[in-house]
Amino acid sequence: GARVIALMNQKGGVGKTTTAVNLGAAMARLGKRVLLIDMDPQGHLTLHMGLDPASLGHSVYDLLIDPAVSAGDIAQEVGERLVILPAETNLAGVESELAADAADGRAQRVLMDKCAPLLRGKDWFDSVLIDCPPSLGLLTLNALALADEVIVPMQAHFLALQGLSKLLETVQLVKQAINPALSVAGVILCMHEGQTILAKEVLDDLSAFLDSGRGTGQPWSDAVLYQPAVRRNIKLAECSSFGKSIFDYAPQCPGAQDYLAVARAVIAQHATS
Amino acid sequence: GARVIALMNQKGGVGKTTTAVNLGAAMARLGKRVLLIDMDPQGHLTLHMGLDPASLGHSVYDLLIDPAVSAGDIAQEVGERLVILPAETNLAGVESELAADAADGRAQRVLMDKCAPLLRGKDWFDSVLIDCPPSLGLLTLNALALADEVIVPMQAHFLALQGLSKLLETVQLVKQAINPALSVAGVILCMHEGQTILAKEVLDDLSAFLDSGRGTGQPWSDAVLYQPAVRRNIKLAECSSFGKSIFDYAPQCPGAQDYLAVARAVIAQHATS
Ligand SMILES: Nc1ncnc2c1ncn2[C@@H]1O[C@H](COP(=O)(O)OP(=O)(O)OP(=O)(O)O)[C@@H](O)[C@H]1O
Ligand SMILES: Nc1ncnc2c1ncn2[C@@H]1O[C@H](COP(=O)(O)OP(=O)(O)OP(=O)(O)O)[C@@H](O)[C@H]1O
Ligand SMILES: [Mg+2]
Ligand SMILES: [Mg+2]
Repeated sequence: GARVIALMNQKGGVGKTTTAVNLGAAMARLGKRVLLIDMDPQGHLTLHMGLDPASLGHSVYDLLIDPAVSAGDIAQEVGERLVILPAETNLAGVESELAADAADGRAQRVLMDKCAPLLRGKDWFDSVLIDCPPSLGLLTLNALALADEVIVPMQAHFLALQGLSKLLETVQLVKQAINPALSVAGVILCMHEGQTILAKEVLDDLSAFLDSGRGTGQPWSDAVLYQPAVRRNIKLAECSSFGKSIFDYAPQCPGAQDYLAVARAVIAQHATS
Repeated sequence: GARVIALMNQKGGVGKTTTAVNLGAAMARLGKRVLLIDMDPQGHLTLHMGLDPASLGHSVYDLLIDPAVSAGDIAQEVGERLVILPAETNLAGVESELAADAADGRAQRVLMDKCAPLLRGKDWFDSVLIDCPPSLGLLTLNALALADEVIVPMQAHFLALQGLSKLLETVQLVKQAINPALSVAGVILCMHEGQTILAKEVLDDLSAFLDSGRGTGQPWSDAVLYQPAVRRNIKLAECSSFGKSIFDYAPQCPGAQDYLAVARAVIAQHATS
């Protein structure tokens, strides 16, 4: 079946959406059939893939709230081997509308249940990438319930490093309560400025932390630091305004090279596990 | 009374916390008595001011949940003319714990009610800056209920511009339902890379949008684009790891100059309104 990956980090602006778009597009270029799921009420993944969140008809909100709406109803093709379940800003309402079902764990499983017909026993997709909002609320928990793995997009800054332990605590809780298969596959460094002292220091801290977890049996004990880091490159910020991935906008730029190399590393890791 | 400003933007990583710390510290250097309020469960404002969120005893969570805890109980001095109401990660629990009271508007007013003894009829503070999380949920709504004005930290990127209409819609709703005094004072450009085409294009869009609102009587019709923009400067990212403002870390760097100039502009705007 498909490999389901949640791109999560409660720290804002670290490259979650940019990674969903460009890692997804790179994997599609490398022959994988990719499903993207936008679980962020900002709808930035949807926007970045060239769709208009305001004119979708049905979207992930309907999938989660309306039993009659299936994943197939809202799926849209946005490129060769690239399909999306798009989001609108109304998705923000899900947190309160499902809150009543949160106590017994039903609210956290809605995405998992609704995506089963698209994924379980089917051979339509090789990889699923879920873009999460900058929080650890119900939308992110739904993504973790469905996911096999977590990849953490991260900026090598002090504040971004601080949230890692809370993030991993949340993964551990979901693994124990809802999804025993869940593990942390690795960290992708985004907007990387490798020449700065700050980046070197944060990188040292991060590597030491990941190494200390080896062999401890925790959900992140096999997590890797994907190589290469994705360098800061203004074309990665520009391509979102054209509704295109970096490969359709500037396929030769450093940003495209970096995401293609990271995609190869993510695919290779799976092949050997 | 004190001028209460909410620093809000649901887009993640645009400079909300960095602005709360350094605009606050600059205003204090210019003689203002400043209260900082951390309404983000990440606790980054608290961390950036050198406190350890894990060892606070009482924090904003207790202020919002426990009727016996007052704002004075949790206030801590973090510099000359600089006091903070600090946050811990448990603040994330407030969204669900107060959800039952959200329908009748009581859940949105808790911060306002609890801060009244510190602000109303007292002359302890000249300015209050509230750091908001990257969402439009209950914590941000509480900040808007207490605030007189909103300042929007923003990066001149496409995705960051997209959320502005939803942000302003939320301000309008709070103004109509809870806080008639609320208005948008302006936008501070953060991490600015003025030489890029993307920044110039976004800036043009933003200026045209603000100009089109002049004289329309909407909450943002008097909003300004504060000058200067705060330039991208790695020292602004470094100082957070030392628990210091830019003025205590690198007072001569461009980041310090920019935030001092922005603080003068924010203070001058108030003097003439
Ligand atoms: N490698 C890069 N180089 C330059 N700009 C980048 C890079 N990666 C992302 N960006 C830009 O930085 C900003 C933040 O990235 P993005 O929106 O993907 O982060 P996010 O984690 O999804 O944010 P949020 O928490 O709001 O969902 C965006 O404007 C994006 O275009
Ligand atoms: N002018 C600047 N130059 C360089 N780095 C900056 C600048 N302003 C902020 N940063 C860094 O960029 C990152 C994002 O800034 P910050 O955390 O203040 O944004 P935020 O809007 O508060 O994020 P969140 O949405 O997660 O609360 C931080 O690592 C910060 O240190
Ligand atoms: Mg995003
Ligand atoms: Mg912040």
